[in-house]
Amino acid sequence: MTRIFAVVSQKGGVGKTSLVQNLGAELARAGHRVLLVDFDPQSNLTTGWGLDPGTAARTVYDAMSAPRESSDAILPVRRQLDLIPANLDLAGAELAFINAIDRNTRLRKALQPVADMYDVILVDGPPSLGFFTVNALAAAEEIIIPLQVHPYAYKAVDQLLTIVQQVQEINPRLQMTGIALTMYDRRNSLTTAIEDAARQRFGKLVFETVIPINVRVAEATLDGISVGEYEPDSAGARAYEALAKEVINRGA
Amino acid sequence: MTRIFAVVSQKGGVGKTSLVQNLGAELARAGHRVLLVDFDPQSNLTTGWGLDPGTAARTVYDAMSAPRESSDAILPVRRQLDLIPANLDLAGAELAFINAIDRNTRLRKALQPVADMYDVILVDGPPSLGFFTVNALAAAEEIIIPLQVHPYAYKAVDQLLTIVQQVQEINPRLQMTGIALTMYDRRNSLTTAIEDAARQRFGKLVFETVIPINVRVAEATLDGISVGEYEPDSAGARAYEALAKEVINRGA
Ligand SMILES: Nc1ncnc2c1ncn2[C@@H]1O[C@H](COP(=O)(O)OP(=O)(O)OP(=O)(O)O)[C@@H](O)[C@H]1O
Ligand SMILES: Nc1ncnc2c1ncn2[C@@H]1O[C@H](COP(=O)(O)OP(=O)(O)OP(=O)(O)O)[C@@H](O)[C@H]1O
Ligand SMILES: [Mg+2]
Ligand SMILES: [Mg+2]
Repeated sequence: MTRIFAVVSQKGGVGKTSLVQNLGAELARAGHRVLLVDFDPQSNLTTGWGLDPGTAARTVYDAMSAPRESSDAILPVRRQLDLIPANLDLAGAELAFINAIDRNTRLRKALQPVADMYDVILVDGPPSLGFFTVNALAAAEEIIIPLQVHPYAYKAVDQLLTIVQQVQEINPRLQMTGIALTMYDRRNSLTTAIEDAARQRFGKLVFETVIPINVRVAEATLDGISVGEYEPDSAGARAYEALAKEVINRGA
Repeated sequence: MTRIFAVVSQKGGVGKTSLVQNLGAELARAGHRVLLVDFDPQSNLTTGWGLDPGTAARTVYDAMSAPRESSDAILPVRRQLDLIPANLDLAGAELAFINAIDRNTRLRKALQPVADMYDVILVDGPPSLGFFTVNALAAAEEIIIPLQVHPYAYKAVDQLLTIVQQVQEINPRLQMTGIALTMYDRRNSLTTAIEDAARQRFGKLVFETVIPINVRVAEATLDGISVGEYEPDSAGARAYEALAKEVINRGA
């Protein structure tokens, strides 16, 4: 049974793309067949793998326009790790599908023909609550919310959970898998203040694994590789390896 | 002559809201009459001043709907520092004005009746390139782009400058004032790599002042105050004070 995750938060810069890239890489390394979907017009996930969004022959927008041929948009990036890229044209999708009855389930239709080829699919959402986030949630059955340990990101969670509830009306199987604390810095009191608030409010939903603030994560994107490839012993790489195990165990 | 700035970047989490709040606070402290405009449905700028977006009687959405009464949406937050708040309803503005001929200049019309009351107006944009960013650029005459010293944020600048050029067709007075390096960490090589690339490519457009990574900036938002109020001697507070001087000098 393929597990499809939406990685979402309307708060910008909380680590959505980094989580999709690095969790995806670790899951593939652990032997799972993984598909990543870049669902942000910024196409950071595509450039994070060293690809040029402008040269992608087919993208997630094409897959949404012609869902039955979505496999044409799949690019192999590593062993057992594929990507459906995005480019800036994706920004036009919201208006393009505005009158389509199935506007909110276009991505779901695009993933259906290819889902069986994978054990895990991770969708990287943009920093907004509209069309793209709704489509990502409608296509997924599980949700991971990266939570930067800062006040604005923490405040954003409630609003996001309201949208999740609304999407559950059209996608009843959709469930929260976990909240991942990111940019975690044990030395500062803000981190522990937000962590305490999150664990108190969301309990077991918050993953045990925290993603530390670690410049290697950002540096790796310059080379178009995952942090595990960039520096396997880094705090960032070890955290994503642990998160991969925790995510798999939560589904067992 | 009122200086109206759009503080924009489609990359999430680069420090747009923090810059508007803290630069605004420093400009007011230096004696300028300042208006801040929260133009992001997330309403982080509104909560950054300790206000509850849900209780705002009138918001920037009301001001866009009835531009002649925009002064009704103005809230005083500090001496010589006012705010036009936002709340989540703003997310509906894009569709609400979709067929309005003046959809791209609604914010400009809302600011016109009140501009003369201020020396500086700062508009905080959301992390996207669509309706809100276009409106912010159409309403402004100057642009500040916060540039987090990370690869994704650096890559976003070119795309943003393309949008700026397009908006200059409907707003010929619109000019770039500067690019502010944010989350700057002198100790790591990624910071200097991005700084070198930015100064080489954009030259004098990049402010001399850099905004260091400084947890006090994030902590201050918990208390609903500026970093200058939270800890005047912090690296963050001093940087915003210096940036305020540099912004004023650039307009002299
Ligand atoms: N654990 C980490 N430590 C240090 N830097 C990180 C970490 N995770 C991500 N980053 C960096 O922080 C920035 C924001 O992360 P990222 O782009 O993944 O967030 P996002 O939520 O996808 O942003 P957006 O809202 O723009 O899509 C990036 O430059 C990234 O390289
Ligand atoms: N110089 C800094 N040092 C440390 N933290 C900072 C700094 N500037 C901003 N922050 C924190 O980083 C996070 C991102 O900043 P901010 O919210 O201002 O960015 P933004 O570009 O407005 O984000 P969005 O794209 O979601 O609107 C916030 O939690 C903020 O408190
Ligand atoms: Mg992203
Ligand atoms: Mg903001």
